[in-house]
Amino acid sequence: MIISVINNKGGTGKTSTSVNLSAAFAAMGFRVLLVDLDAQANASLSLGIPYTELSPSISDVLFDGLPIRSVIRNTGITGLDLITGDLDLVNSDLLLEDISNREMTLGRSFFPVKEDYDFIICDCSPSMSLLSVNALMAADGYIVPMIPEYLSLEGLITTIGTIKRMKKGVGFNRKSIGILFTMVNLNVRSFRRRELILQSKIIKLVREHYGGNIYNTHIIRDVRLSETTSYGKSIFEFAPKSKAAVLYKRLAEEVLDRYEII
Amino acid sequence: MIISVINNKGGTGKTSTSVNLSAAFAAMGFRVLLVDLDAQANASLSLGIPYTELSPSISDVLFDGLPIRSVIRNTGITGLDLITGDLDLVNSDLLLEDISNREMTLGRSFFPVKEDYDFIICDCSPSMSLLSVNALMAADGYIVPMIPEYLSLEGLITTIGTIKRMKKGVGFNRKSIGILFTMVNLNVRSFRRRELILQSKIIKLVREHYGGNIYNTHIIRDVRLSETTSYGKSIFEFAPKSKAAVLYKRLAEEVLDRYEII
Ligand SMILES: Nc1ncnc2c1ncn2[C@@H]1O[C@H](COP(=O)(O)OP(=O)(O)OP(=O)(O)O)[C@@H](O)[C@H]1O
Ligand SMILES: Nc1ncnc2c1ncn2[C@@H]1O[C@H](COP(=O)(O)OP(=O)(O)OP(=O)(O)O)[C@@H](O)[C@H]1O
Ligand SMILES: [Mg+2]
Ligand SMILES: [Mg+2]
Repeated sequence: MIISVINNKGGTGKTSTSVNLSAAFAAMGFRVLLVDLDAQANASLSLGIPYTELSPSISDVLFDGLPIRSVIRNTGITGLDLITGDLDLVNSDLLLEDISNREMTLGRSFFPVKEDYDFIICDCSPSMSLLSVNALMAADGYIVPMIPEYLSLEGLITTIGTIKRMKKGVGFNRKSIGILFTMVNLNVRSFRRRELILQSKIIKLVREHYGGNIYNTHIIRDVRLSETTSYGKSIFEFAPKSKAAVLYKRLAEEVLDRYEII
Repeated sequence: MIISVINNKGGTGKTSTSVNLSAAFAAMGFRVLLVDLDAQANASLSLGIPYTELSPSISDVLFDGLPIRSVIRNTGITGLDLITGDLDLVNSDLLLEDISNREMTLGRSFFPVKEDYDFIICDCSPSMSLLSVNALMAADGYIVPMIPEYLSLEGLITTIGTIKRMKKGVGFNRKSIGILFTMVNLNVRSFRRRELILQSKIIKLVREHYGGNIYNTHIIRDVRLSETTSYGKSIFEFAPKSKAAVLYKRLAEEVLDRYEII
């Protein structure tokens, strides 16, 4: 299946989730392809690809018709392949515009390799650009990571609104959307009441409006998730015993459950 | 002068800085115009504009030639005017593409009102789109907010690289770029050593490479800066005695200093 990790709002943990969820699935024995759809190539950088080696990337497939197989790379992780992003994606609105059925360009590009993978996971950039719409249309499932804060909630509402609007009438299954709370503060003495109060308030609001679409697993704020990106490793390689690793594994199990995958 | 608050990376505190720095200048008696260049309209929402009242916005000026004066709004804050953003900005790459000298469209639109304001502050969206390039070209000064983390550092490097590349030879003054560390953890017992170590490591790296371009003021992580956005107020109205308010006022003074404004 194809899962897009998507939220218009910046810095809500999309890349961290794309990388670590992909690694969790790979560790369980699934075959995973991670596709970096961000011109900033954060997922690629987080997996240790040097800035100078981002080409060839998904841009070459989308804009120059390169066969998708030719841009798939191994990562150091067994079962996890990667297609990088690069700066050419910044022009995707213009370059995709004249293609007929342009919102389906990405989905079409996946056809030759769909059967080679159990999961294709797309890490989206923070905006509802034509490229993000392509990720939306290509996907069977959606993970929407959000920080329990007001502006992140606004991003959630517009993102989910767009998914529903673009996919309705195309056999859309409401269960396909899963909201993931990220950078959640643990209820420990070091966190002042104010943080916990705001967080609970936003989580409660989201539960009232999107009850059936929320993952029980909340990813805690843990500096290891930030550190790991500079080592080019997943959290499972960098800090396998950390709470963060346990939570991303638990999330992977919940995703399998949500999509009824045995 | 025109200042763009810019960073390709998502969620680094651009909007928080745009809003609160603008409010700080207004409180000092300057005339300020805040321009929301984000399709998500976060700055506008943070100042209490309802989602349904974002139009007319900067889109109407850029794409439909509406006179800029007709879209300027008062805010509740004396001395602070606002031009909202709205969802039409998502199409800016396509809509700006055919305009001659298209990177200068925003700058040109400011001409009729430049003399009415001491500061025009542009809140940019997280990507180096044609609209962000417009904000880059229009500006005399740049504030680049970044969280002291690896992916935020990557965003800083590419953002500053783009500013220098696009502006060189146009009488570019290297001092015009100011890096602002945001969401900095205070060295207090509640923060574990790991957070402080990573933070110091990144700050040290930035100092080595961008020594003359860093603001001494660091904006601390303070949940009040998140809370204030849901009340449609600046930090000065919401929590005037908070450390966060003191720091944004101090930043305003440093900005005046950097640009030698009396
Ligand atoms: N649970 C977490 N705890 C601590 N830091 C985290 C966590 N998740 C992500 N981070 C860090 O926070 C920053 C933002 O996260 P990330 O880059 O994954 O978000 P994003 O939504 O992909 O951002 P963008 O909108 O720019 O693509 C990164 O530096 C990342 O390493
Ligand atoms: N110093 C701070 N302490 C705590 N929370 C903060 C701070 N600065 C900003 N925030 C909150 O963190 C989130 C991200 O900040 P903000 O929206 O200002 O970043 P941004 O760079 O404008 O994001 P985007 O890339 O999506 O435009 C927001 O919910 C904001 O209210
Ligand atoms: Mg990302
Ligand atoms: Mg913003």
